[in-house]
Amino acid sequence: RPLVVALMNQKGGVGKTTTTVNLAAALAHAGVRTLVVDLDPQAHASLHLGVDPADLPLTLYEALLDPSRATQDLVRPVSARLDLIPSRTDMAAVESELADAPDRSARLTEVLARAGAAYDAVLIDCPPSLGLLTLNGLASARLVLIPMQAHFLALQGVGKLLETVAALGAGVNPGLRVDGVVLCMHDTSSTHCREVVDDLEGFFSAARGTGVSWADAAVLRPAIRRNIKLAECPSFGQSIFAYAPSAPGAEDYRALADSLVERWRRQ
Amino acid sequence: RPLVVALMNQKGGVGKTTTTVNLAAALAHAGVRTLVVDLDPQAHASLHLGVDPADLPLTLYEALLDPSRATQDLVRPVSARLDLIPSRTDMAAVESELADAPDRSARLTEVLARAGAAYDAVLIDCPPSLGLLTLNGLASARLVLIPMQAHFLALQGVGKLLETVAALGAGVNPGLRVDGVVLCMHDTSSTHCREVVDDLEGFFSAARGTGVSWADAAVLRPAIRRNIKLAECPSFGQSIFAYAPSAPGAEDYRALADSLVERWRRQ
Ligand SMILES: Nc1ncnc2c1ncn2[C@@H]1O[C@H](COP(=O)(O)OP(=O)(O)OP(=O)(O)O)[C@@H](O)[C@H]1O
Ligand SMILES: Nc1ncnc2c1ncn2[C@@H]1O[C@H](COP(=O)(O)OP(=O)(O)OP(=O)(O)O)[C@@H](O)[C@H]1O
Ligand SMILES: [Mg+2]
Ligand SMILES: [Mg+2]
Repeated sequence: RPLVVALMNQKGGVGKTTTTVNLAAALAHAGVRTLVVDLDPQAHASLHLGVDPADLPLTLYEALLDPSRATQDLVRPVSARLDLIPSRTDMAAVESELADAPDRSARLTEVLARAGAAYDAVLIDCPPSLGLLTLNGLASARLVLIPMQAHFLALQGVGKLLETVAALGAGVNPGLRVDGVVLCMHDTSSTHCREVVDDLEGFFSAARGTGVSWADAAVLRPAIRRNIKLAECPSFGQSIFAYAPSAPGAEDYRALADSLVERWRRQ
Repeated sequence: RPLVVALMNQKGGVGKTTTTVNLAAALAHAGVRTLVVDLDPQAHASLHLGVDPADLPLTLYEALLDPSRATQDLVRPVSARLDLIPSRTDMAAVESELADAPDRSARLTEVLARAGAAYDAVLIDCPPSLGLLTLNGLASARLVLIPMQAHFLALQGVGKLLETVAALGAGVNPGLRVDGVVLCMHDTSSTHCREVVDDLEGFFSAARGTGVSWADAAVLRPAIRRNIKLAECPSFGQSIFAYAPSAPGAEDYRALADSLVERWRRQ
C-alpha cells in the first residue's frame, strides 16, 4: 500500500507543483515507485511532466466523475518508476458537478484504490484553494506537506491553514498528519527569511505533545533555493533532473527526497 | 474624479499587494493624491501599510454591506497624499452575504463615490480569485494592471485571464481597459524570462487595432526586480520608500510610477 502525500497550500504560487513534480522525480531516481496525481484544473503538474492535457481522452476529471474508469489507461508513464494521473482544465467543473453526491469527498480515494495500488508513494498536487478538489486530496492522504516561501506575508496565513487542514481532515480523515513545511524559493542569505523560519520552528515545537494534526510537523530540510532552472524546465515538459541534473534546484530536491525517505522510514 | 486602477490576477503570489502598496506610495511621493483600497480578505495591503485590521471598527467589509457607512471614518491616513481603505478577514463572507443583492457588483463603486472623490488615483488590491470581490474591483475601475512573473507556468494563464477580465467587465463595465502587465520578481539576467516577456509583447502587439479590452495593453516598464527588501518591509508595516528608499525595489517602483504617470497623462 502506498504512502499517500498531499502537497497543499491554498496560497497561490508557493511551489506546490514544482515540489510535487521534482520531489516525485527525485524519489523515483532513488528507487521509490512514484505516482503523481494532478489534482489541479490548471494542469501544471501534467504540463511540467510533458503531458498536454488537451490531447487526452481520459484524465482525473473523468475518473472523479466515474471511478470505474480509473483503469491503467488513466495512468501515463513518465519515466522509470514515475507515472502520472493527469488533469485538464474542465476539471474545475467537478466542484459543482459532484456538489450533491454523498461520497463527493471520497472520489479520489476510490480512484487511487483502483489505479494507485502498485506504487510505494503517491504525491498529490493540490490546487490553490480549499474546495472539493483539495478536500479529496486531504481525504485520500496519510500525510500533508505544505510548500511555502519564508516571507512575512506567507507566514500570516500558516496558523489558519493548519487549523483548516485539521478541520477539513477531521471530517473525512481523522488519521491525517501534517508532516511539515517545504521551504521553496528560499533565500539562504536573508536574515528576514531566517527569522521567518525561526518563527515556523517555534510554532511547531510549541505543538509537540499536543493532539493537533501538526504535533509532529517540522520545517523540512534542506530548503529549496531559488534557482531559475526550476522555472525553466516546465517549459520543456521535464523535471529538473532531466533538464539540469547538476543545478542547485536538482541538488536541493534530491537532498530533500533523501531526507524524507529517511524520515518516513523512521515514522 | 480619480483614475481608478484595479491590480488584478487570480493567480496567487504574483505581486498584486506589493505592487499596489509600493506603486501607490511612489505615486504619492510624486505628488499624486492616492487612495489604496484593500479588497482582499487576507488584508495584506492593510498589514503592509501598518494597519492592523483586527483593531478597526469600520473597514471595507462594513462599507460593502452598507455603503452609507463609507464616510471619512472609513479612510485611514498613511502618509502625505497616501490613504487606505482597510480590509479584514471576515470580508470573505461578503461573497455569500451579498449573493442575492441586485446591486452586488456595484457596491465598491458606491463606496468610492462617497469616500474616494478627493483623490487623483485609486489603486485597488484584488484578491487571488474571480469572485464577487474582484468583480466589484473590475466594476469600479477604469484600468486594470496585471502583476505577474515572467515564468512559463505564469504565461499559461494569461490568455484565459484576459478573456475573463473582458467577459466579467463587459457585464458590469464595458469601458474597462487592460492597461498592461507589471513584471514582478523579475530576473533580468534570465534568457527564459526574456523569452516569456517576448511572448507577452507579441501577444499584445497582435491585439492592436482589434476591439478587445487589452488592445492598447503593454508590458509596462521597468520590470520590478526581485529584491528581498520588498519582502521584508511588510513586516514593518512600511512601503519600500519608508523602509529602504535606495534599495533596487524602491528604484524600480519609483521608475514604474513615473512611467505610468507619463503614460496616463498621454492617454
Ligand atoms: N525554487 C524555485 N526557484 C525558481 N523558481 C521557482 C522555484 N519554485 C517554483 N518556481 C517558479 O515559481 C512559480 C510558482 O511555482 P509553482 O507553480 O510550483 O507554485 P504553485 O504553488 O503550484 O502555484 P499554484 O498555486 O498556481 O498552483 C512557477 O513559475 C515556478 O516555475
Ligand atoms: N520584487 C519582489 N522581490 C522580492 N519579493 C517580492 C517581490 N514582490 C513580491 N515579493 C514577495 O512575494 C510574496 C508574494 O507577493 P504579493 O503578496 O505581493 O503577491 P499577491 O499577488 O498579492 O499574493 P496574493 O495572491 O496572496 O494576494 C510576498 O511575500 C512578497 O513580499
Ligand atoms: Mg500548482
Ligand atoms: Mg495580495
